[in-house]
Amino acid sequence: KRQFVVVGLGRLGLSMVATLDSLGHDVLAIDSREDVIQDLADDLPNVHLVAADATDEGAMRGLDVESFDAAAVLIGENHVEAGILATATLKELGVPKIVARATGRVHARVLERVGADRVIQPEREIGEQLARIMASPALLDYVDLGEDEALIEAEVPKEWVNRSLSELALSRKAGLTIVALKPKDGAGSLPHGDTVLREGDVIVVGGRKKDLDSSELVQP
Amino acid sequence: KRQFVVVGLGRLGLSMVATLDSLGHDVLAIDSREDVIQDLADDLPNVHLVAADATDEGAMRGLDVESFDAAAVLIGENHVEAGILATATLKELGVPKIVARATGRVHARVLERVGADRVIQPEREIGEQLARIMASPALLDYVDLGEDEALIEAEVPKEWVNRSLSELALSRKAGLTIVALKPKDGAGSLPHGDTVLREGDVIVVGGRKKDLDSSELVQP
Ligand SMILES: Nc1ncnc2c1ncn2[C@@H]1O[C@H](COP(=O)(O)OP(=O)(O)OP(=O)(O)O)[C@@H](O)[C@H]1O
Ligand SMILES: Nc1ncnc2c1ncn2[C@@H]1O[C@H](COP(=O)(O)OP(=O)(O)OP(=O)(O)O)[C@@H](O)[C@H]1O
Repeated sequence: KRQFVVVGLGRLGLSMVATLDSLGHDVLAIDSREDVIQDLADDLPNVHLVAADATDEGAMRGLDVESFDAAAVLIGENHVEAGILATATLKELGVPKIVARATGRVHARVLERVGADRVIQPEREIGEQLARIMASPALLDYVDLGEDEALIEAEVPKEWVNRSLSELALSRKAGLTIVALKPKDGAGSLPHGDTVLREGDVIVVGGRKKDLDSSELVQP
Repeated sequence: KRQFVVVGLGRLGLSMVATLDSLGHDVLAIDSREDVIQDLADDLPNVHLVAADATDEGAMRGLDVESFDAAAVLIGENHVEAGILATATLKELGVPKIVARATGRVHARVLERVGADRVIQPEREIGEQLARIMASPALLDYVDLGEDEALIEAEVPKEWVNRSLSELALSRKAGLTIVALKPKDGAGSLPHGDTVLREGDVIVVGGRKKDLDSSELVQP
């Protein structure tokens, strides 16, 4: 069980507070608006909700912020200056690890300079993730393993349906390794020679990028 | 190679366009502001950038939107009404799959009613991901795969050190799939049953969110 400070209870901050709370951690949730704090009290009985100005060093010291494991300053684009000053304040007070939210690259650099250990740009990150999910509905994920290998998660291509792995002989014939199987109707499993692939099963396949790219997985 | 329409080129839209483009897909990127379109032209030479009003059915029909694989309406909170009308317009024109961005639950429900197949709430999703990354220092990255699955990149938890994958039987026992291994001393590799996890290795693990959350990866 760990202890976190979350400053700024907009949608991002509130979601983080609720998730940390549901994972069983202690949360000190701070927002300068009294009405925001009041509204949340009933929904988050285990969270320590405080109406305070995070740029007020005395107020933050009074809350013992330096004794927490980490803090997240999630003040958004409506109060950029407050977000920068709050980050600097928590850094001054010795909070060991600070994550801060930025609206763009210049803002991110400023936050790092005043003490953020990590900066997030939520819109940019979701844009990247959404692109990958949209781009491959059958290709569920693509993980770059570095060097020239990669891993693909995909639905079984129709050419491989109802065939066993030893019959397909993918590693011998195509340089591919089926690393895991997620059958349509059941828990994931490790593949064996006598495993038969069924329509709708999901397979995790690894290999060299050019071998993956030229296989039935990517060129259906 | 697939073809996508992205409406609304704020930070989220732009990030999605750039990622889709880098993955080699065709992108039609639409924004009603001429200056936004002009500014992007040099950076995204392969993207079809068009200044147009996405609520204008005639303009959208003229761009053949229904011939694309999917569309994302990423207009933000400054133009909620336009986002709803653009979603409805693209649905009317027969775009097969539409993802739209919402500011909250009521907005999300409206978007679904007017034709969005999937609705994203970026701030809320990043808040959940960031909570998990903050809560487990060994958890290096958390990627939402959509539906209720996710992918985690984490250091090998101490309970799994020096054990082989077949011995751990994670997919059978915990519904988790070790998708890739990035050993502390070497290039990434594909996991096999006889792979032994070492302290300091990084593993990429996939599974349902609730299974990941209750595993040793997130609850050390
Ligand atoms: N100095 C401060 N100390 C504490 N909280 C602050 C301070 N300044 C602003 N806040 C709070 O930060 C919260 C989020 O900031 P802001 O309104 O800029 O973001 P938002 O864009 O609404 O957030 P989101 O996109 O996450 O919904 C607000 O509730 C605001 O009251
Ligand atoms: N009817 C419309 N047709 C096309 N584009 C539109 C329309 N209405 C608004 N847009 C564009 O959508 C874009 C994003 O909308 P908005 O300004 O609400 O979001 P944002 O909060 O700035 O986005 P982000 O958070 O992703 O940076 C703007 O560039 C705007 O010009």
